[in-house]
Amino acid sequence: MAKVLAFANQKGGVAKTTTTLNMGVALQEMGYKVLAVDMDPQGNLTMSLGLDPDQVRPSMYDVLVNGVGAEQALLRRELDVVVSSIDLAAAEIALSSIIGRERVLSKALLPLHDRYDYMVIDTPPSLGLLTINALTAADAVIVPVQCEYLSLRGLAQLEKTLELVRENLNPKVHIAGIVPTMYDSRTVHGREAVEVLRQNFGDLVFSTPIRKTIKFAEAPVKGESVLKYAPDSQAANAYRQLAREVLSGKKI
Amino acid sequence: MAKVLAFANQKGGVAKTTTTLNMGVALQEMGYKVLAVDMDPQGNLTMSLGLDPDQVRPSMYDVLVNGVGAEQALLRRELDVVVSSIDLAAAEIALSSIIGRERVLSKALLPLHDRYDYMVIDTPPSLGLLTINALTAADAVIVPVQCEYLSLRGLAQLEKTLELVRENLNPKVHIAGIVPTMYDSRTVHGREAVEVLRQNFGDLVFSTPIRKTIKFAEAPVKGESVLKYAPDSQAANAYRQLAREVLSGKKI
Ligand SMILES: Nc1ncnc2c1ncn2[C@@H]1O[C@H](COP(=O)(O)OP(=O)(O)OP(=O)(O)O)[C@@H](O)[C@H]1O
Ligand SMILES: Nc1ncnc2c1ncn2[C@@H]1O[C@H](COP(=O)(O)OP(=O)(O)OP(=O)(O)O)[C@@H](O)[C@H]1O
Ligand SMILES: [Mg+2]
Ligand SMILES: [Mg+2]
Repeated sequence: MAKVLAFANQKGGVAKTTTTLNMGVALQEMGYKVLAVDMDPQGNLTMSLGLDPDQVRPSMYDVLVNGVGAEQALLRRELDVVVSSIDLAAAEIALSSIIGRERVLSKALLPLHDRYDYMVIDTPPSLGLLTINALTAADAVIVPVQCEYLSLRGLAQLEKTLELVRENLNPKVHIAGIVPTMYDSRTVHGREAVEVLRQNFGDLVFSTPIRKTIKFAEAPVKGESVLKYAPDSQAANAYRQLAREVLSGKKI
Repeated sequence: MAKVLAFANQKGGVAKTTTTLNMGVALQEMGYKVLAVDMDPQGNLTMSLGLDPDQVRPSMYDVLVNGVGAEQALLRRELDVVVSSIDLAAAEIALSSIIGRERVLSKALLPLHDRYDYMVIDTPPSLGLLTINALTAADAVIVPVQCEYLSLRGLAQLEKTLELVRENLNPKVHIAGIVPTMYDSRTVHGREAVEVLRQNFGDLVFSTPIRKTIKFAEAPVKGESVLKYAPDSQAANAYRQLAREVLSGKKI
């Protein structure tokens, strides 16, 4: 059985997609077989791998709503990826009255488990049915948090939602850790934000903050991870370090 | 009748909340009476005005689902604001089977129209029912776009959704303009992103990009707009300039 990691935070723009992609590639570099899964209708993970969400057929919507095998929506790029497109936005309504609507993703991924060591799932900036499906399919959740005030506040709500998923749908799911992202050590605000995170969440906060650098915005233009786009950079090494920390901490 | 402006973009973290707040305060500084409306369950607009979303009762959920008057969920701070809390996340499901579910907000705001010149509505990072309610209530939409590649791609989808709202719910709603945000003129990536925006959207792009500065992250900690937190700053003046441009362009 592959280990399934979901990357979730309902706050927008905190580097969920960036962390899913680069963590996935870092695990693959270590020799693990990794599948990326795009559960965001924006298709940013699909896009970041150089694919056009408007052109991919079938996609995650077809897997969740039309019963198409996940294998049919899987493409090989820098990572193997189950792609998504904007159609996926309609899946929330299409699934809402179906029995077992929260388990549709975990059922769809089941046939792929024996081919991978890890699955990394990107989620949209909300706690709706698509994210709930990812949390139900996951062994553990990694929570990227931007090192800014507005982003610090939403974590209590994510924990409450996770508690509900644990009680009703998936007893094993837990927060593997919190990743401070877009960290700018030159600002007092950035340093204070990380301090607040460590005070409130202690060991749950991974020791490697991911520093702010424009390389993260440049890499998706080329359809590459930052590990491929700038392999020797501090940015790439931060995600390699994070992957090592996630594996060694046995939090997953 | 007040003019109603919605601030929308389903991409997360592009400065929707920041633009709603600072644009609202800039209009108020010019002497207009302004009401802020928080339609995001994260309650970031409520928070940015120094209020705790966990403590505010009643809030937007009660207005939309329990028929409480918007007046009851209105608090006076730097701006008058109809507050929201995480309960609002449950409104999408609660409203989904109600007749006229897309017009609930515009009906709720009707009694307040004669007391204000402008209403500014913040929306969550999605194109679900809460954002549709804001687009249905609005005269015009202002679209903040982060000057980075991943943020440029979602605009076509927003336009399609707006088209559906225009055809079925609100014939007058249109995009007043696109605001380039978090602009870093020192990076080639930033300059290219603005160039791409202007090539694709021409005059629709406001001439004032809002530059990246840590002041925008610092101001919400104090519960203040950047116009109050750093009144003589380039950041504050950028939003004053934007407000003048929005009013003079007669796009609203
Ligand atoms: N460490 C970093 N430094 C600078 N920029 C970053 C960093 N990580 C991500 N970014 C950039 O910030 C923007 C937001 O990141 P990303 O899209 O991964 O966030 P997200 O949480 O997935 O957003 P959404 O909520 O819309 O899904 C992107 O343009 C990305 O390139
Ligand atoms: N021009 C700017 N320069 C630097 N930081 C900014 C700027 N505008 C906003 N920010 C900061 O970027 C973060 C994201 O902004 P904001 O929360 O307003 O975006 P949003 O689109 O409302 O996010 P969400 O999609 O979660 O609702 C916040 O921490 C904010 O303080
Ligand atoms: Mg994303
Ligand atoms: Mg916001």
